[in-house]
Amino acid sequence: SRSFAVIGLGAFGTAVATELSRFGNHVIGVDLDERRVSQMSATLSSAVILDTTDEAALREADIDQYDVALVAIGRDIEASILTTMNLKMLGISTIWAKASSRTHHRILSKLGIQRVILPEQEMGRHISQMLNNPMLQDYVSLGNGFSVVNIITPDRLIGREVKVLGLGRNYDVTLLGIMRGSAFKQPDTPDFLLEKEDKLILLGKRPELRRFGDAL
Amino acid sequence: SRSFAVIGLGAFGTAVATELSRFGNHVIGVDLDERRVSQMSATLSSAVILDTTDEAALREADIDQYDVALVAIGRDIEASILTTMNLKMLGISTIWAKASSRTHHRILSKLGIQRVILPEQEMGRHISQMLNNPMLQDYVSLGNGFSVVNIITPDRLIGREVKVLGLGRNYDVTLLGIMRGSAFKQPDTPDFLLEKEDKLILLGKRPELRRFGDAL
Ligand SMILES: Nc1ncnc2c1ncn2[C@@H]1O[C@H](COP(=O)(O)OP(=O)(O)OP(=O)(O)O)[C@@H](O)[C@H]1O
Ligand SMILES: Nc1ncnc2c1ncn2[C@@H]1O[C@H](COP(=O)(O)OP(=O)(O)OP(=O)(O)O)[C@@H](O)[C@H]1O
Repeated sequence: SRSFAVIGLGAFGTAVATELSRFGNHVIGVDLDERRVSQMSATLSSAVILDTTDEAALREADIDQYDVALVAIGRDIEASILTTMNLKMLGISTIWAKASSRTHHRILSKLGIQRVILPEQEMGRHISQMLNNPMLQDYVSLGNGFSVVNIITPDRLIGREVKVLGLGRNYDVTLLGIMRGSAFKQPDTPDFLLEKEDKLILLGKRPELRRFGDAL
Repeated sequence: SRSFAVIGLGAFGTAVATELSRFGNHVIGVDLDERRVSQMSATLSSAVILDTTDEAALREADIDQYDVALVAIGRDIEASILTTMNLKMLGISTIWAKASSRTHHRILSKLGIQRVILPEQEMGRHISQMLNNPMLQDYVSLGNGFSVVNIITPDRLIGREVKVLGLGRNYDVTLLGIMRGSAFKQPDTPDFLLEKEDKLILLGKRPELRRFGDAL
């Protein structure tokens, strides 16, 4: 299993470090801010106060021993870039970094790291989908324009057969199954009727899913 | 279709407003900061400079006419809370608000709005899952402890039959199908063999998915 260094203990960095720790990983939290470091010292394997723009200080703290580093510095773009460059100099094999703007994203992407994340923008896109489609409980993009979506059965379709949805016929959308309570069901019997709170788990290309969702 | 007021044009608010606009919705962007408002004026239906802690100013700008309001003020917690209270006073039927901390979340939740979001924390949890499971391309929680995950086929299983995964037999995990390029396939023929870059779309409870992922 891999060890993780999370640099920058803002809301995002703290959430990642805490969750990774909860999965049983060895995690070190790093920040300039003494208060943030001490807040995390009980939760993580270790937590150190350190200016990560200082390569020597990073080496002295053995950060080069870690398998994976996440740079979660958003506001101070120069600190984010310098820190990322330092981690590359340390030879850390997997580096992910958060960007706070498109320009920040472009610079970090040119540093040849494994992943650049735009958390606010990605959540913003996600939330806009949920606001645009009130029946959409959740969704995940599979790449290639496909998504899996979780839509709650509209009231007017309760008690009806699955075929009234017109899937396959009117919409190039696949019903993967139905979540009913804690059971995942395949509506493969003719007497299967939709019930209140049934969640339709659908797969399709996004324009087709939108078309289906609008018709609901 | 519904009209949207996005208050607070930081990275998150801007992303939501931009995407909602792109879907063809009527969107007004609101911020104290003149520069941020002017940056969005071409993208949105309208953009106004306004201190949203001022209820009279909100009414004067006809914000009460909007169906949905999103409060995307993170740093100034008092402004976020006051703004949310004002929007309730205006009678807006759907209000979502971003919180920047657990305490902020608890206060907003007590105001009786439709949804409180913690974007950095939710992205942090998502990213921690991707870091913890390098083969995990993406996933979505369906509620009830179930998730749909997208896992890239490990190299050592290329050319093998789907049954070597041991799904149903060793793991209470369902294979919903396989994404191959831009096609979604069901491996229902005996000669179906896994190919490089095939994405396994799996459904199961999270501990079972983790167990399966660890074994991969
Ligand atoms: N040179 C540095 N060395 C170490 N830590 C730093 C350095 N510069 C900034 N930080 C830390 O990075 C953390 C996150 O920074 P920032 O305030 O940019 O967060 P953010 O990205 O806006 O926050 P969030 O994660 O809440 O979205 C802060 O706790 C800050 O102290
Ligand atoms: N009283 C107010 N009225 C209108 N806009 C406000 C008010 N107070 C703050 N804002 C605006 O809210 C916006 C977002 O604020 P903030 O800096 O808190 O962002 P954030 O939540 O940290 O950012 P991000 O969305 O990037 O995560 C800012 O553009 C700010 O001008």
